[in-house]
Amino acid sequence: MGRIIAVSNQKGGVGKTTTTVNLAGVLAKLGQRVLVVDMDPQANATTALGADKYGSREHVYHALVTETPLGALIQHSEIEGLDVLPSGPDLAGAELELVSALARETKLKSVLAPIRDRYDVILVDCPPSLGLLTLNALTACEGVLVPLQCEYYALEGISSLLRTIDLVRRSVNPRIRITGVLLTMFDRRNRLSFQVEAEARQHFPNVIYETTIPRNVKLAESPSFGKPIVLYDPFCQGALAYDALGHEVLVREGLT
Amino acid sequence: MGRIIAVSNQKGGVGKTTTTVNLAGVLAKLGQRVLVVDMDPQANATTALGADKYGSREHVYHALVTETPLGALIQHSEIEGLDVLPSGPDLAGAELELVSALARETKLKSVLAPIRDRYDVILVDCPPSLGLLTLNALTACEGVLVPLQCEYYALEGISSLLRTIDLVRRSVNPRIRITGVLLTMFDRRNRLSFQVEAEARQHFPNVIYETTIPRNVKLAESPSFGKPIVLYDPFCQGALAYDALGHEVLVREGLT
Ligand SMILES: Nc1ncnc2c1ncn2[C@@H]1O[C@H](COP(=O)(O)OP(=O)(O)OP(=O)(O)O)[C@@H](O)[C@H]1O
Ligand SMILES: Nc1ncnc2c1ncn2[C@@H]1O[C@H](COP(=O)(O)OP(=O)(O)OP(=O)(O)O)[C@@H](O)[C@H]1O
Ligand SMILES: [Mg+2]
Ligand SMILES: [Mg+2]
Repeated sequence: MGRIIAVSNQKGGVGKTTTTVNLAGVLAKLGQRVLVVDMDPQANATTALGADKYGSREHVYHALVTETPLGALIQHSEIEGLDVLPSGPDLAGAELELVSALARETKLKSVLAPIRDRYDVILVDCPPSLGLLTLNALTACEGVLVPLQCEYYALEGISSLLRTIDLVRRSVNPRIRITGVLLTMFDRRNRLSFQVEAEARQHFPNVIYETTIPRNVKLAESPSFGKPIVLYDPFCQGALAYDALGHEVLVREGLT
Repeated sequence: MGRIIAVSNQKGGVGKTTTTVNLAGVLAKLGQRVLVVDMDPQANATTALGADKYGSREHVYHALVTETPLGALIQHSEIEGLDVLPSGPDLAGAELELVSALARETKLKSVLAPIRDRYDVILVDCPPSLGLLTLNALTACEGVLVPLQCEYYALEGISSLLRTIDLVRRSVNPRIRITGVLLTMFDRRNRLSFQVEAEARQHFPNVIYETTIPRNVKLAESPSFGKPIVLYDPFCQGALAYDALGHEVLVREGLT
């Protein structure tokens, strides 16, 4: 049964998509069968994996709202063992369309159930909000990976995310837990990064990953080539950090 | 009548809040009477202006949903002539609560109508989504200022924002226009910034501001002191850039 991990933080631009795509690339290279589910209408993860978002193809919206079987929607990436359930612009409409649907929070969970056995890890990239699309990901998953940008606003937003996870645990998903908090865009030249790191390690003593992701321009360049960092520039600082994260996630999740 | 400008882009972390708060600081220093409306449940603009978001005080949610008069909600900032209508965590609930309300897109417009004469400029900081909170801001405003981060994903998201503005123009707000596109976090050391700039100037030949905001760590530090950059470090690169933007906005909007 594939482990489902939601990558979520309602603060914008903290590295959710960059983490989802590059962690997926590393895990696939380490032999795991990986599916990336893009639950963000911006479809950035879809682009970063070179999947087609503008074409006539259907995407995750059609699985959630019109119940198209996944087989017709899942695309292969350039990496052996890494597939993607792409997003598209229609997904923005799903937030409002699902509001009055029955069991609206559990749509993604039931959509993924029939294919979970085909993957070892399913990573769900969430939009920067705590609306129905993110609630669907939090209901379907076992764990939440929280990217935390090393900047001031990032710490402020954590308490509302933890409150939402708590609400989800008490209502629709009793087994949800935080798999880990990942410090992203860490800049050694800037004391703000060290301050945020110290405060975060105090707030989350046992859940912060040992691996920290440095600010590295190659990570910002690789999406324009539709390739995860492990293909675009496998020996840059960013790639080495995501490689270390991949090993840490495997151990923590007992996937080896 | 105060000019209402929404600062919006559904891509996360592109500098919406940083632009709202620092442009407001500059315009107030130049003698304009300014109100910042924080329509983001994260309440980052509220924090950056030193307003109280954790206390028992009511905030914009109470104006929108329980129709509390604004007089009781608006707080003064440390800068003479700059007020703030703060946000708070309850605002996240407003998205779902407003869904079935009558004239749900025009709530903010009617809330602001009675106080528009007291201000020259009203800046509305939007969350990273195109849901009901942003739609309220796009319905209430005359213009939209679009911060565009100089990174690859930023250009991708622009087309869905323009599509939404078009829909708003044809339905609830015929006078909406783009007041300007602002290039943010421009990093001279990184060729990606120059590529995004060239492409953006091609897409929006007449609407891009002359002023570009450089990446400058002081802009990321000032929110932790609850002060806009014009108070925290008025002569750093970031402050000089927002000062130039303030002058450009005054001229473009004919406010001088
Ligand atoms: N470690 C890093 N070093 C340099 N740039 C990075 C790093 N991580 C992410 N970026 C860049 O920062 C921007 C924000 O990252 P990303 O889009 O992954 O965040 P996000 O949380 O998914 O954003 P959103 O909230 O819009 O979904 C992107 O342009 C990305 O390329
Ligand atoms: N020019 C800049 N130089 C350096 N850091 C910046 C700059 N502009 C913004 N930042 C920092 O980048 C982060 C993102 O900026 P900000 O929060 O203003 O974006 P936003 O679009 O409002 O995000 P959200 O989508 O979450 O509302 C913040 O930590 C901010 O302090
Ligand atoms: Mg993303
Ligand atoms: Mg913001």
